[in-house]
Amino acid sequence: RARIFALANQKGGVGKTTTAVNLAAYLAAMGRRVLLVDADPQANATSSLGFDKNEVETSLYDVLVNEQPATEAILPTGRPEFDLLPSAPALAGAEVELVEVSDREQRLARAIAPIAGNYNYIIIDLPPSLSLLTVNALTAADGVIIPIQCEYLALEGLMQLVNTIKLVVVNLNPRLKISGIVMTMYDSRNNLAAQVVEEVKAHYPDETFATLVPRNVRIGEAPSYGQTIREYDANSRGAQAYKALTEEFAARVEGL
Amino acid sequence: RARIFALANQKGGVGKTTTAVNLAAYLAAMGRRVLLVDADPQANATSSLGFDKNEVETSLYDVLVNEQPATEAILPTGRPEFDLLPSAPALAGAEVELVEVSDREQRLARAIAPIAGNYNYIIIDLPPSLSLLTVNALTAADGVIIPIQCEYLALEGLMQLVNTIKLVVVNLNPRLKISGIVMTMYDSRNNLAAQVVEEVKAHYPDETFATLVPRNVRIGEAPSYGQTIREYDANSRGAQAYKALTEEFAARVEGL
Ligand SMILES: Nc1ncnc2c1ncn2[C@@H]1O[C@H](COP(=O)(O)OP(=O)(O)OP(=O)(O)O)[C@@H](O)[C@H]1O
Ligand SMILES: Nc1ncnc2c1ncn2[C@@H]1O[C@H](COP(=O)(O)OP(=O)(O)OP(=O)(O)O)[C@@H](O)[C@H]1O
Ligand SMILES: [Mg+2]
Ligand SMILES: [Mg+2]
Repeated sequence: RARIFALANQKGGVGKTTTAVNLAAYLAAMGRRVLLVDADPQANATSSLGFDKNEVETSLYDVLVNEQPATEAILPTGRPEFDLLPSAPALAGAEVELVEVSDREQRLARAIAPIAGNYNYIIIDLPPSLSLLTVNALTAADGVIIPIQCEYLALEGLMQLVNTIKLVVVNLNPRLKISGIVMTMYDSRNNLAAQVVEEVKAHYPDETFATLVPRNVRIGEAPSYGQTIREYDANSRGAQAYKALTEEFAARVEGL
Repeated sequence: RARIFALANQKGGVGKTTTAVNLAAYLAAMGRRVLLVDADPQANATSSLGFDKNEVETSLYDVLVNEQPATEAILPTGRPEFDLLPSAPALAGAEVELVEVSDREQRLARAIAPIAGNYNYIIIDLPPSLSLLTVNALTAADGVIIPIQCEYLALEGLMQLVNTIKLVVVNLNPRLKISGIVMTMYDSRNNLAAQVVEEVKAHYPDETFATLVPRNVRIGEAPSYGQTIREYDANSRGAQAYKALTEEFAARVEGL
């Protein structure tokens, strides 16, 4: 059965999509079977892998709202061991369309259950909000990976996110844990960045990954070619960091 | 009567809050009377000005959901000509609480109308989504200012945002215009950044401001001291850029 992880943080632009895509890519490169679920209406994970979100026929929207089986939406990415359940702009409507539905928080968990056996890892990318899509993912997941940008404003929202996770644990998913905190866009010339890292490590010493992901221009360039950082520039500092992060993550999860 | 502008972009981390706070600060420094409305449950604009979002007594939540008068929530910021209508974490619940309410899109416009006469400018910061809070601001506003990060993924969502603005114009607010597009976090060493700027200028030549806001560490540091960039480091490249941007914006709006 797959281990399911959600990338969550309501602060925008902290590296949720970048971490979801590249973690999934390196896990697949390590031979794990991986499904990336794009639960963000912006569909950035879908386009980062080279797909056109406006041409996607069956997306997570159909799976959640029309209860189509996940297998009908899942696409091979052309990369070994690596599939995608794509998003599309229609997903922005799911929130309102599911308001009246009694099992609205469990839709994703239900959709994933029949296919969980086909994968070792399911990675879920999320929008920058604590809305229904995020609660769906937290209800379906075993663990939450929290990317935090090494900036002051990114620190502000962490408490709110942790409180939301606690509510989900109590009301919807008792097995949910914080699987890891990833410090992203670390810039060693910026003395605030080091302070933010210290602050997060002080509060969450066990969760915070040792690997820091540096700010690296190549990471921002890769999605414009529809490539993962591993494909675009495997020797870049960004690629090396995501490779090390993935190894640290897999060791933690698989108890290696 | 105040001119009302909303900072909108559903892509996260593109500089909405940073632009809202610093544009408001420089407009006030130019002698304009300014109200900054924080319509983001993250309350980053509120904390960037030195307020503790968890200590705010009356926030935008009370104004929108409990229909308290805006005057009861508005706080002086201690800076001449510059007031704040603060946010608080409770605002995250406004979305769901207003679902059944018939005039839910007009709540902000109604709340602002009685106090618009006290200001020259009202600047509204928004969360990274196209949800009810954003639609409220677009319904109340004369214009939208769209910050765009000079990164590939930031370009992806522009069409969706423009389409949402068009829907608001047709259904809720015929006077709404795109008042300007601000290119933020421009890094001249990043060749993709220049391409993104060219692409945006090609599609929106009249809207795109000539002033580029560079990536500048001092901008990220200022909010951790509860200061605007003008207060924190007026001679920094970031401060100079926001000063120039504000002059360009005021000239455009006031027809100087
Ligand atoms: N380590 C890094 N170095 C440089 N650029 C990065 C890095 N990580 C992410 N980026 C870039 O920063 C921007 C924000 O990252 P990303 O889109 O992954 O964040 P997000 O949290 O998914 O955003 P959103 O909240 O909108 O979903 C993107 O343009 C991305 O390419
Ligand atoms: N020009 C700049 N140079 C350097 N850092 C910047 C710049 N503009 C913004 N930042 C920093 O980048 C981060 C994102 O900016 P900001 O929070 O203003 O974006 P936002 O669009 O309001 O995010 P959200 O989508 O979460 O509301 C913040 O930590 C901010 O301090
Ligand atoms: Mg994302
Ligand atoms: Mg913001």
